[in-house]
Parts: sequence; structure tokens; C-alpha cells
Amino acid sequence: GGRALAIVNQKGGVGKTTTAVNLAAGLALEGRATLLIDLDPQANASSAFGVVAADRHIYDVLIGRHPLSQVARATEIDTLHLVPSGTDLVGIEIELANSENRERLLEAALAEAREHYEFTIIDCPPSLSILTLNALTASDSLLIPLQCEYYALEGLARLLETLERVRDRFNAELAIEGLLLTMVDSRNNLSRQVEAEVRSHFGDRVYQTRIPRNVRLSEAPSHGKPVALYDNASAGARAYAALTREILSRSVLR
Amino acid sequence: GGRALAIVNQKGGVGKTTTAVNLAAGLALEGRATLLIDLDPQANASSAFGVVAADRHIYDVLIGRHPLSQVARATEIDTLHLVPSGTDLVGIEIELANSENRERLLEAALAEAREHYEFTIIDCPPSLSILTLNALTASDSLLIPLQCEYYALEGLARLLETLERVRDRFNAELAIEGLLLTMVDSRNNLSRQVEAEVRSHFGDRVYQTRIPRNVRLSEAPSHGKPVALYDNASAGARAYAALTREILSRSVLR
Ligand SMILES: Nc1ncnc2c1ncn2[C@@H]1O[C@H](COP(=O)(O)OP(=O)(O)OP(=O)(O)O)[C@@H](O)[C@H]1O
Ligand SMILES: Nc1ncnc2c1ncn2[C@@H]1O[C@H](COP(=O)(O)OP(=O)(O)OP(=O)(O)O)[C@@H](O)[C@H]1O
Ligand SMILES: [Mg+2]
Ligand SMILES: [Mg+2]
Repeated sequence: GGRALAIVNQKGGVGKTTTAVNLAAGLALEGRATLLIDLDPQANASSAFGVVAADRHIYDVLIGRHPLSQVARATEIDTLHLVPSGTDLVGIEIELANSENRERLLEAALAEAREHYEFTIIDCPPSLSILTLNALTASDSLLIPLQCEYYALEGLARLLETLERVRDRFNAELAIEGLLLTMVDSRNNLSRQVEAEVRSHFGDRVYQTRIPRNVRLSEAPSHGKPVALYDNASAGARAYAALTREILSRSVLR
Repeated sequence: GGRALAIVNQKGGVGKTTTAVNLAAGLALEGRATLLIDLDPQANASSAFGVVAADRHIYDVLIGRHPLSQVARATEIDTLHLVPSGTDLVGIEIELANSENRERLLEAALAEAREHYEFTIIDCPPSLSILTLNALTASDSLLIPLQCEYYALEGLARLLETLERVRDRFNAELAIEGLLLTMVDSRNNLSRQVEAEVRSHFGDRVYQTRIPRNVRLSEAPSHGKPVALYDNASAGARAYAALTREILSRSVLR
């Protein structure tokens, strides 16, 4: 069966969506059947593929109205399907507050996806709320995008505590797939200091591939395309292609 | 009585905390009694003043354990007090799900602050959850930091819809204080396009002051100081000083 990877960091604006979209596209372009799930009410990963206000979306799956296979839709890349998000996700925290199984809704829905897709990538919102807990409970591992900034580093300790709690209560096998340095600007001292600190603390769990700050990455979503289809020669596209190869070569080693 | 201003945008990483911290410091350095409330479980605005793991924080105020005055603490700037955040805020969404008055807890607590402070600035988390709804219900107006990026622009429509709902149900007087362009890089096409679009749509509700991308702004929190005390000659410090003056001159006009 396939593997599920959650892209998680409660710190906002660190490159979760940019990583989810371009890694999913990268894996699909390498010929692997891939599903991208947009679990963020902001629906940025959906709009990155030109999908806005989808009539069926992840909320329908979480409340059991439709199976995942009826919500997943094709994208411009044959081997990549997308489960879009929608704004009714915003109220789900209150709606599920009293439900027994509120952390396990996505896990139940994903069982079906594992048979059809080699990789399922889940984009998460910037919080440690019910939606992110669902992604962590349903996934085999998580990828943590990390901006080389002070606030981003501070949040890492809280994320690792949450990880321990999820392992104890919901998903004992949950592993860290890796930490990805994003928006890297090696001319800047703070960026270099944070990178040195992260590598000394996490060792080879930090990807060799670093994603540089590159404006083509932030332009691509306004054209509804992943960067590989928007400007494949750009530094951003080359970095996410290198990340994809690094993740595929690591997966084989497991 | 004093005024309460919420710094709100559900898009992550757009400069909410950087604006809340440096605007609150700016107002206080102009001699105005100011209170900064950190309503984000990430507690970034607290750590910007070197406060970590505070024994009393905003959670105690929301659940009615302590009045605001017993949680507010002094900072390096005489006329600036801080109500720190804490990690038990994370679970508040579920805890409050069934409580009648869940959107009005901060409003009740703030009544006391308005007598002692001329300005109360509230830093919000990157979501439209219960905490942000409390800030919008308790405030007179909101300031929207906006990165000149595609995803940030997309989120604006959702934020304005939420604003309408809050006005209908909880706070009819809630006004937009202004939209602040942050991390502006005028060499970049996308940045210029987004700025032109925002100014044509929102007119003079967009501040004349723009905050440039400036590394001193992201270094200051690692020293536990607002940028005015860390490097007052920097482009970032000058921009937030200009914003402070612009907001004070607008307030008089009201
Ligand atoms: N390497 C990069 N270079 C330049 N811009 C980038 C890069 N990565 C992301 N961006 C831009 O920075 C902004 C933040 O990235 P993104 O939205 O992917 O972060 P996020 O963690 O998903 O945010 P949120 O917490 O709101 O979900 C976006 O406007 C995106 O286009
Ligand atoms: N004008 C600027 N120039 C350079 N860096 C900045 C600027 N404004 C903010 N930053 C940095 O960018 C990152 C995001 O800013 P900040 O944390 O203030 O955003 P936020 O909206 O509060 O994020 P969150 O959604 O996680 O609460 C931080 O690391 C901050 O130091
Ligand atoms: Mg995102
Ligand atoms: Mg913040």
C-alpha cells in the first residue's frame, strides 16, 4: 500500500503549501501515482491548481458524505489527483468538539487511497487544531518546512511536543520524514545561524536540498500551476525537483 | 476610554506579530499608555519581549481566573504593558465549544483595560477560530497586514466575509482601521501588481506607509526587543515609526 506524508508546521507562512504542491507535482512527474489532499480551510493548495469553490471537497469526506474516490479530481498532471478544500472546514473544530472519533476521521477515509496511490501528500493549516491532528493521526510520517527565522525555530519545540502526544495517543508509528529549510537566503546572517543550529540538532533528518527564496515559486500559483509547469528552469523548480529525488532515494532505503 | 485594535489575517506569516509588537512599541514611545495582548498560542509577541512560559497569561483572563490587570506586566518601555500568551490556549477551542458566550470572553475582560490604556493592540493567530473571533468582537477596529503575494490576496475576500458576519452578530461598530502592505520588495513584479490592485480596491484605507523587507525586523525578536530598541536607524524601524505617526494622525481625524 501507499504512504501518507503530512506537511506540518503551526507557524504561519513557512512554505507548507508551496512544498505540498510542488512535492506532489514532482512525485507525479516522476511517474508515481500521487494524491494531494488540501486540509486547510484557506484552500491555497486547491487554488494552486486553479480550483476554487469546489462543489465536493475534503469536508464531505471527513463527515462521511462522500468517499475520497468521489471527491478526488484530475489535474493537469495525469498521475496527480487533488482532493480540494472548502470554507465549511472552518467550523469543523466546533462541530466535531463532542464527537468520539474526532481525531480519526481522515485516517478512516485514507485507507481507500493507500490502495490507489503510491504517495498521499496532505497540506495542513497553520495551527495544531483538529485538522492537523487528523493529518498526523492518518499519516506514516511528516515533513516539517522550516523558515530560517527566530519565531519559526521557537515553534519547533512545540511541534515536537505535539508529535509525542500524537504518538502516545493516536499513531505510534508516526515518524519524521525530514525537515526542509525553506526561503533560504544565504547572504543573511540569521538564516545561516538558524540553519547551523537546525543541522547540528537534527543531523541527517534535515534534507540536503534547501529551497532558496525565488519569486517564480510565489508567481506560479497565480497561474494555477505547480512551478515545474510554470517555469521549470527556475531555481525554485530545480530545488523542488532535487527534493523529490532526495525523498525518493531515502524512501528506498527504508 | 481607550481604543482596541486587533491585528488580523488568517493567512500565515504576513507580519501580524511584527506589526503588533512594533506598533505597540511605537505608540508607547510616543508617550501613549499602551497594552499589547498576545492572543496567539504560538506566543511570538510574548517572546518578542523576552517573555517565555509566563505563569499568568491571557488564558487565565479568558476563563475568568484573573482580571486583566493582574496578568498585564511591565516591559522595557514604561508606557507599554504586555499580557502574554501560553500554550494552554491551544485547547480553548474545544473547551469553549459548548459555552454560551464563547465569542465575548475577551470583550468582558477588556472593559477594564480601556480605562487605563489609550491603545490596546491584540495580536491574533493565523486562523478565523474562536480566539480571532474574540478579538474582533472586543475591538473597535482591525488592522490587516497584507503580504504582496497571490495567496495573501486570495485570503482577503474570506477575511472580509468574516468581518461582515462579526458585524451582524457580535460587534456592529467594528471598522477597518487600515490595510498595511508588509515585506514589500518593489523590485519584484508580483509585489507591484498586488500593491496596485489593493490600492485601487481599498483606496485610502491602505496606509501610505509600506513596510519594506528588512532583516533587522526578523533579528530583533531574538534579542527580546522591538526593532526601535534593537536598531532604531534601520529601514524597518523607520517604517514602523512612520506607521505609528500615520495611525496617530488618522485617529485625531475621527
Ligand atoms: N522559496 C520561496 N521563495 C519565494 N516565495 C515563497 C517561497 N516559498 C513560499 N513562498 C511564498 O511565501 C508565501 C508563504 O508560503 P506558503 O503559503 O506556501 O506558506 P504556508 O506555510 O503554506 O502558509 P500558511 O501558514 O498560511 O498555510 C506564499 O505567498 C508563497 O508563494
Ligand atoms: N518586513 C519584514 N522584513 C523581514 N522580515 C520580516 C518582516 N516582517 C516580518 N518578518 C519576519 O517574517 C516572519 C513572519 O512574520 P510574523 O511572524 O510577524 O508574521 P505573522 O503573520 O505574525 O505569522 P503567524 O501567521 O505565524 O502568526 C517572521 O520570522 C518575521 O520575523
Ligand atoms: Mg498553506
Ligand atoms: Mg504571529
